[in-house]
This record gives sequence, C-alpha cells and structure tokens, in this order.
Amino acid sequence: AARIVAFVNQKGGVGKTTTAVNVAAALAKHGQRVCLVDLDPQGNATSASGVAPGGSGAYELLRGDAPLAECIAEAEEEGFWVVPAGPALAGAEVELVGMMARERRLAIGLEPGRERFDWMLIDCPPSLGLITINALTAADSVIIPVQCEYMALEGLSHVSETLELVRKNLNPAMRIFGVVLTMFDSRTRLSQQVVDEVRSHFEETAFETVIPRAVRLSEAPSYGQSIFRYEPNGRAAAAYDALGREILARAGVP
Amino acid sequence: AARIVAFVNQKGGVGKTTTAVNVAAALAKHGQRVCLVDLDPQGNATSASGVAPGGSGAYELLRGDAPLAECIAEAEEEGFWVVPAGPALAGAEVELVGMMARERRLAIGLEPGRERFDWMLIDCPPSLGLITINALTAADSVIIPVQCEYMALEGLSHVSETLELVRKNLNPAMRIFGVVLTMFDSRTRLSQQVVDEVRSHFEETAFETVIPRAVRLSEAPSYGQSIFRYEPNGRAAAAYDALGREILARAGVP
Ligand SMILES: Nc1ncnc2c1ncn2[C@@H]1O[C@H](COP(=O)(O)OP(=O)(O)OP(=O)(O)O)[C@@H](O)[C@H]1O
Ligand SMILES: Nc1ncnc2c1ncn2[C@@H]1O[C@H](COP(=O)(O)OP(=O)(O)OP(=O)(O)O)[C@@H](O)[C@H]1O
Ligand SMILES: [Mg+2]
Ligand SMILES: [Mg+2]
Repeated sequence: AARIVAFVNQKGGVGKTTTAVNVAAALAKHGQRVCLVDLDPQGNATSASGVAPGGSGAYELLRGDAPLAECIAEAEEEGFWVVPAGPALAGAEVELVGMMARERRLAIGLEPGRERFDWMLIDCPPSLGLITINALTAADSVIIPVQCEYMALEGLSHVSETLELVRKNLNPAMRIFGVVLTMFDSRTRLSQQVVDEVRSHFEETAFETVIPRAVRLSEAPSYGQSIFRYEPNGRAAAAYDALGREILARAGVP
Repeated sequence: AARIVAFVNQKGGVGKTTTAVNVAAALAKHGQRVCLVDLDPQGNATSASGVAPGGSGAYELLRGDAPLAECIAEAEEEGFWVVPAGPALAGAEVELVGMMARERRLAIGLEPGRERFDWMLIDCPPSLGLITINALTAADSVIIPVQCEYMALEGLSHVSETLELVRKNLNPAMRIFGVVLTMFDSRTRLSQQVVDEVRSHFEETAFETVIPRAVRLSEAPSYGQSIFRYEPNGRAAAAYDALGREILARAGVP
C-alpha cells in the first residue's frame, strides 16, 4: 500500500516544489510507482514535471467531482504520475470552509491510489490553511524542506505546532518522515549555522543528505524537466539521488 | 495623507519581506514617517525590524479589538514604526471568512494612520487569501517583488488576475506602483532572461533599480537590522537606497 508523504513548510521559497518533483523522479528511477499531487494553485510542481495543466486535477479531487483515476496525468519522460493543479484551486481554500468533512476530502480522494502506487507525494502551498491541512490529514508523514537561511529557521516552530494540532484532532498517526536542508551555500557561514541548528532540533529526523544551492535546479523547471533529465551527472542530481536512497532506506525498501 | 502600499506576490520566498523592511528603512532615512504593517503570521518583518512580538498588533487590528495607536511599536534604531504580527494571526484567515465587511477590516483599522504617517507599507504572506485581500483593499497601490527565477515568472499572471478582481469588486483605485526585480545573480543567464521578460510585461511599472543577490541581506534579519545598519556601505544598501529614491521620485516627493 502506498506511503503518502506531504512536503510542508509555510515559509515561502524554501524548496518544497523542487524537492517534491526531484524526489518523485528519484524514486521513479529506483523502480517505485509514484504519484505527485500538486496542491499549490501556482501549479509549479505540475509545470516542473512537464505536465500541461487542464482537465480534472487537484481541485476536482478535493471537491469530490471526479475520481482519482480521472484526475491524474502521466509525466511520461519522468516515469511518474501527477495530479495537476490548476487556477481553480486558488478558490478551494475559501470553498472548503463550508464543506462537509472539509479537512478529510483529500484523504478520501487519494484512497484509490493506495493500491496503485508505492508513494504519493503531496506538494503544498506556502501556508497552513485548509489546503495544507487536507494534505496533513491525508498523509502518513511529512518531509519538511528547510532553506539554509535565517528567516527559514523562524518558521519551523509554526510547522511543529501545526503538526501537533493535526495529530491531536485529525490524524493521530502523522509523523515527521524527515527534515531536508536545501540551498546550502558552502561559501557562507550562515548556511552551516542553519544546518547545525536544524540538526540539533531534529536530531533523529534530519536527513544526512544536504541539497546544495545549484543554479541548474532553478533552470530545470523552465524546461519541464527534473534534474535527472536536465543535468543527470551534476552534483544536484547526485544530491537528490542520495536523498531518494535515504528515503527508501528509512522506509525499509530494499 | 499617507500613501498605503502593499508588497504582494503569492509566490513564496521572492523577497517581499526583505524589500518591505529595507524600503521602510530607506524612506525613514530620507525623513519620511513610515509605518510597516506585518500581515504575515510568520512575523518575519517584525523580527527583521528588531521589534519583539507581543501585545496588540495586526491580528487585533484586523478583528477591530484595538485601535491602531495601541497596535504599533517603534523600531527605534531604524526610525520607523511597526504593526507587529503574532502567531494568533495564523487563525485570522479562517476567522475573517464569517466576519462582517471581512475584506475591509484592515482599511478601517489603518484609517487613523493616514494623518500620522507619510507611508504605510504592508508586508503580505505568500497567498492570495483574505489576509492579502484585506491588504489590497486597504492599499492605494502595490509593489510586486519578483525573484529572478523561472518559477517566480509563472506566478505573475495570478497576481495580475487578483489585482483585477480587487479593482472590480473592492478597490477601484488599486494600481501597480512598481515591480522590483530581486536576487539578481549576474553569473547566471536565467537572471537576465527574467529581467528582460518582466521589463517587457511591465514596461511602465518595472523599477530601474534591480536588487542583487547578496548574502548580507539574508544575514541582517538574524540581527534584527535593516541592511542600512548591518552593512551601510555595501552594494545591497546602495540598491535599496536607490529603490527608495525611485519610490520617492514616482510619488513626487522632493
Ligand atoms: N537547491 C537549489 N539551488 C538553487 N535554486 C533552488 C534550489 N532549490 C530550489 N531552487 C529555486 O528556488 C526557488 C524556490 O524554490 P521552490 O519554488 O521549490 O520553493 P517552494 O518552497 O516550493 O516555494 P513556494 O513556497 O512558493 O511553494 C525556485 O525558483 C527554485 O527553482
Ligand atoms: N537580494 C537578496 N539576496 C540574498 N538573499 C535574499 C535577498 N532577498 C531576500 N533574501 C533572502 O531570501 C529569503 C527569502 O526572502 P524573503 O523572506 O524576504 O521573501 P518573502 O517573499 O517575504 O518570503 P515569504 O513568501 O515566505 O513571505 C530570505 O531568507 C531572505 O533573507
Ligand atoms: Mg512550491
Ligand atoms: Mg515574507
């Protein structure tokens, strides 16, 4: 049965989408059946995977207007499937407030995917509103990308508090799968300070792999490619491949 | 009477807070009376200005629980005032949905500031929900920070659509004060491509000043200082000073 993992951090621009897309590609490369769910109305994960928006997707899934099988599109070149985001999703946050079982709608919608996939990875928007709460209720665990910057540290306590609330009220099994440090710049002291700080707070869950700041990672989305297709032999692909292996090892997948 | 300007872009991590704080400091340096309003529950603008959270602030102002005079704190070292954000603000998004005049609550709360300040600058969270809609209803104009990255370009159409909706339904006078390019990295082709693309889309409103990527800008918030206190003679301070002058020139302030 599929493991469902949400990529969460309400701080903006920390590498949630970049990590969700490249982890999806890394796991697919290792033979896993992967579905990437794009819950961000900006649709960055959709376009970065080379999938054109259009047709049913995350919005229809949240509303229960269409089954999962009609809401997925294949990112053929990358070897994984995507539940695309579209502009209608921007309205979902307010629409959900008045709906029945408003926090559990994604959990219900993703249920059919449990047998079909090994992993369902959910890219979240930079907020802790109802769309993200839906992801936290549907997921078994979270991966928290943390940018190696001071402002990104400040937000970590908000993430932990929200996870605690979700665990108490909506999803008792929710746990932290791992914390991954992103955009590490070896030329600055600040980067190393953030790494040390995060490792001391998240001793057991911080991944060994640290993702370096690499301009190739920010170029790849403009071609709709994962780093494995854009620059397969570079250090960014090596880092996300190492992260993919760490994730598989933690999940006990040989 | 004060000009009210919102710093808006639902794409995360593009430099909204960094620009709002350093523009506030630049305008204060030029003798303007400035109030920075922190509408992001993360409170980055509050801490980056050296103001401790606590007491009344943006949440109380939105709810109408306290007048503006009780919701402001002075960033003495920087020479401007701050309406601080606190963790309670995270709940405001859902609380606002059921309130009377839910989009106009900030406009009402900031009214007394019109006579007291020359500028009221609003830092927004990375979303287009009710908190940001409140900022767009209260403001006369917006400044849109755009990071020199591909993914930041994708979101610009969402910003323009939202501004159009606000203009039609809530605030007919709303206009774009300017678009500022941030984190420009002269070593990458991508940065220049984004600059060219944005200048062609926002011909009249893009600022001449481009903010370079500079690690000092990401270090300053950890000391609660603007760039003018942290590294007054560097290129980042020079860039934000130039932006401050451009803003004053556009506003017709000698
Ligand atoms: N390791 C990296 N090195 C260089 N650039 C990166 C790296 N990771 C991400 N980026 C770039 O940084 C920007 C922010 O990353 P990304 O969009 O993945 O963050 P996010 O957390 O998903 O943002 P949002 O909060 O808006 O959803 C993007 O332009 C992306 O291309
Ligand atoms: N010109 C710059 N050069 C280098 N780093 C920068 C620059 N501008 C901002 N930063 C850093 O980049 C990160 C994102 O900037 P900032 O937090 O201001 O963006 P934001 O749009 O306010 O983010 P959010 O969407 O989370 O509110 C921060 O860690 C900040 O310190
Ligand atoms: Mg994203
Ligand atoms: Mg911010």
